[in-house]
Amino acid sequence: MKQFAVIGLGKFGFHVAKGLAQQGVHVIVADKNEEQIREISEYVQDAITLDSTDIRALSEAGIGQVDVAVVCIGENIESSILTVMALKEIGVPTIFAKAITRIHGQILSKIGAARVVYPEMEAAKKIVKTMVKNIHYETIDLSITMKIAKLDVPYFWVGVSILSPLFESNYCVKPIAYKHQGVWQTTLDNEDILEVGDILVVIGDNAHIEALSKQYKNKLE
Amino acid sequence: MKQFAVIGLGKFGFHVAKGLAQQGVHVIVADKNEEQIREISEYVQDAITLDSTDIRALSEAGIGQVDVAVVCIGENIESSILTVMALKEIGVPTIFAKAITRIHGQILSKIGAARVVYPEMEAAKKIVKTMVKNIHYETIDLSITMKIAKLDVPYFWVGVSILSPLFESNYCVKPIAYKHQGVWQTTLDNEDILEVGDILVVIGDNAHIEALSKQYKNKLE
Ligand SMILES: Nc1ncnc2c1ncn2[C@@H]1O[C@H](COP(=O)(O)OP(=O)(O)OP(=O)(O)O)[C@@H](O)[C@H]1O
Ligand SMILES: Nc1ncnc2c1ncn2[C@@H]1O[C@H](COP(=O)(O)OP(=O)(O)OP(=O)(O)O)[C@@H](O)[C@H]1O
Repeated sequence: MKQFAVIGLGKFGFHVAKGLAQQGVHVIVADKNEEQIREISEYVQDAITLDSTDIRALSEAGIGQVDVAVVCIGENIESSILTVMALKEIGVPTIFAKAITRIHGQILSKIGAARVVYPEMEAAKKIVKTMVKNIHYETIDLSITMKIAKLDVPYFWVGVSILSPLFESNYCVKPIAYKHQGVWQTTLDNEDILEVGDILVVIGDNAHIEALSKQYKNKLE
Repeated sequence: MKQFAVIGLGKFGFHVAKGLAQQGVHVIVADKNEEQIREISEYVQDAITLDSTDIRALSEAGIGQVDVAVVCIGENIESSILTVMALKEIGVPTIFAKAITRIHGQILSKIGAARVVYPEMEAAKKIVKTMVKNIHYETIDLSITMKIAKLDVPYFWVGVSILSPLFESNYCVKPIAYKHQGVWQTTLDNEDILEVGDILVVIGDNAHIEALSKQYKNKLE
């Protein structure tokens, strides 16, 4: 069975070490901070306090015999680089490493990390994607069959009057309010012309509000 | 267009703030550490130094007007909780928050975080999964057509002689070495009986080594 080593028990490294231990595999963990070693000892037997940039300390801990080592040192870039080099030096065949920035990761790849992990960057990318996919068009359920849509005025409605018949005839939705220069208007008349930067609120049944959403996104792509 | 706020510019928060800025959306960022604010100012205009547990400071910064706020304070659990409460207090409709542990995340959900993110835990889970999926069975390419497989002796081969004809007749692979009690043997004879904990090495063509791998994994699931 393969043997593993986890170096650096920060928030990421601690979860990796604990996760491996829960899988029942052989894992040696190391950190220069005694407090981290004390905390991980509840889950892992082979937990050693050492400086992972020290080749002799790594060898004496038996880390040279593992199949896979994971270096979980992010902020201390110098330690992260020296540790990957030390592991390469003592012959660990597969090295994974955490990096905070792309450039840090590129350096680690060049010096021998088979795989670089970017926990914070990956999670940030995911949540940013979730946050921006609905910034221009939002729907609110009014009932099982009716919805309200709140949308940034698209270019194809700039210059259109809010009471224009096109909303009903082309889209089957009815404008009920709009925000112009920071002020919401609910009393609508023919002279209310939609402008860039305005927010429009319309009401309609599910099918037509969803259809409008698709058209809106397609035209804006 | 929606407005966003990012509170806490640690490694995760910094990437979220930068990512949102790159999407061209309105984002206000805040951190109690002036150094972080200085660094993010290269990417974000509205960057304010403040204590996010201070409701008045948040309001004065205009954070009460945003649609979505992301709290990126992990290690300082107290600040993370007080910040989510403060944002709820000033009426931010949607709050996302980072947490390091499940229990921290559960508290945040209870007090108003619509969504909790676990960057380190998620990344750790992913890499642990990658690391353990091949611990018992590993293949090495010998040539374009031939492979070697190194595997922990499965229960269905315990008690079998290493020179048994079953390897050739049932699997079309040939044992070439095995490790017993830490010692590798390449001279094989009939009395070499495979035991629990042994590692077996076999040679065969691609198709049969792959077929063995599938059977091995299926029988052990
Ligand atoms: N040279 C070293 N030898 C051993 N352990 C080290 C060394 N340098 C750093 N560490 C340990 O690695 C751990 C993580 O380090 P660091 O805080 O730099 O990484 P991080 O990626 O920012 O952490 P996190 O995963 O919590 O975000 C710490 O517990 C630290 O003690
Ligand atoms: N009360 C507070 N008000 C404003 N900013 C705060 C507050 N508490 C913490 N911060 C900031 O939040 C950031 C992240 O905090 P912390 O280091 O606790 O989180 P972390 O999740 O461990 O970070 P990382 O994402 O780097 O792993 C830091 O820059 C810190 O200055």
